[in-house]
Amino acid sequence: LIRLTDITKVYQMGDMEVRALDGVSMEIRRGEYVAIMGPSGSGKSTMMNVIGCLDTPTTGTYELNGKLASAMTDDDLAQIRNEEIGFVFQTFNLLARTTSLQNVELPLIYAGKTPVERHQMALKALENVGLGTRSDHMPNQLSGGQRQRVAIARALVNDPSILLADEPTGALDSKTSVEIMALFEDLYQKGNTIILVTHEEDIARHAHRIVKLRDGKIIHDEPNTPI
Amino acid sequence: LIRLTDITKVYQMGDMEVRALDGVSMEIRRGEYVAIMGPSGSGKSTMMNVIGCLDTPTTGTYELNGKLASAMTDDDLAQIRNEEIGFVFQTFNLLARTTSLQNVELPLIYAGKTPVERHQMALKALENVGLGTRSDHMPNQLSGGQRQRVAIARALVNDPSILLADEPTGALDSKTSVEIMALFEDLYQKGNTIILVTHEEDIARHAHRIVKLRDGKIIHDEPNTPI
Ligand SMILES: Nc1ncnc2c1ncn2[C@@H]1O[C@H](COP(=O)(O)OP(=O)(O)OP(=O)(O)O)[C@@H](O)[C@H]1O
Ligand SMILES: Nc1ncnc2c1ncn2[C@@H]1O[C@H](COP(=O)(O)OP(=O)(O)OP(=O)(O)O)[C@@H](O)[C@H]1O
Ligand SMILES: [Mg+2]
Ligand SMILES: [Mg+2]
Repeated sequence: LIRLTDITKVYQMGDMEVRALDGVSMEIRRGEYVAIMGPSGSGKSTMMNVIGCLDTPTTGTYELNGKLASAMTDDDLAQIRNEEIGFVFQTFNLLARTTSLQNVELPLIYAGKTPVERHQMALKALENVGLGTRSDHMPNQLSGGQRQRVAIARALVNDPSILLADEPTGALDSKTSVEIMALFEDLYQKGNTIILVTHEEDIARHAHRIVKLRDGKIIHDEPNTPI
Repeated sequence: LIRLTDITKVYQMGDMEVRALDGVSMEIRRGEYVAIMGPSGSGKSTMMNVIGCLDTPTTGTYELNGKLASAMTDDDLAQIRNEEIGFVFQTFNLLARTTSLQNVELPLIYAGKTPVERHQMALKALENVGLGTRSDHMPNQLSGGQRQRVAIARALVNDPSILLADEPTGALDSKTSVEIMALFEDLYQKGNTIILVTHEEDIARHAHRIVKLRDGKIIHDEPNTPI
């Protein structure tokens, strides 16, 4: 499903070079549940952006569903992103002057759902994250953790076959986090693939495989018995 | 030092009313170390914004240093904010097209430091959070946790007498979090006041008093023996 081979991502800034990813190779098969951990700045978000076709590596190859990402057109990439991938961004990336409901409906517009279907599916997704009563509120009328939950609802609304979640519980208290992890578990049980970045041990423990990054390299990649 | 008496903060949105703070009374003396906890949406950031003079309550009184915040002019409030308070925002609030160093220097401009002093103090604050080599990089060239650390450096650069930190370790791995908590401990040991919002138990345990919010009310306010 996902195969990274010798991936590097290098930023050149003046006379300083930052190797965000410094030679990473990894395979993830369909239906796996992987947690990516590592210190701040170790390359987790960069790796998620490469996997989610939002960023291109400096060197190395990335194959998604057997096709080289580098050989795909922008249209191909956009189509895979819209049809297969649900992304929870570390910075949420909600549209500002747009209600929670409209933010969550966005992936459904690409999926060609009717307005009635979109409204029902988006409302259900918001109810699943405990925000059914806030559907017509804008992001700036919501708390930090509420905005994060809208971003999660948007990523899950279309039952993606690959969920990429970058620190999805960073702004949530433990009880709300448990509710979110239960939603991810439902998606996983349906045979979908979950790739989760987290710095919280007890969130990582839900995964069946733990990958640790340090300074842009994989220093650990082992199966995990989930809690 | 800080006295909240029957504080409410109510948002009226159409026919729906959200009581972000629903009658809160609390006193914090100089030199205390308080952790504020509670579920997502329970009113933690709203309380911090009232304490930090960034938001006015709907009803109730807020006294800071014996003066009614409601009776202060905008200039008085700005002066207290610049001279006494260091704020780590939940959303970091860094200036986008500005380097890390310039972001951290900002409070020192208000404090009337010379350019040479500002440069030295800001660089030292960045080194304290492990980002000395990234001083001329912009926020969009940094990872999520690196941006959070720039926001922490900016809040600490002028040794504030009151530190208001809203989820300061939300984007940080545990090792980096320990380093940040050590910086807060240094500030506390110098006799300053620390008020910290967190949803992480092991961060809250550094405080000497734990306050828990639920639905805009204080449901717990007890001393804590710090780790
Ligand atoms: N500008 C606003 N307009 C309307 N409602 C608001 C506004 N700001 C906050 N609220 C609401 O007030 C309540 C408290 O918000 P607050 O940001 O204080 O919560 P919080 O405890 O910090 O949550 P989190 O842990 O998710 O950051 C929430 O239900 C939120 O939606
Ligand atoms: N646009 C950019 N320009 C320059 N450097 C960048 C850029 N984006 C990321 N980096 C650098 O690449 C490294 C890896 O960044 P990345 O965002 O992947 O880290 P991370 O593991 O997600 O960190 P965090 O846990 O703090 O979110 C960091 O040192 C970061 O500063
Ligand atoms: Mg990141
Ligand atoms: Mg908050």
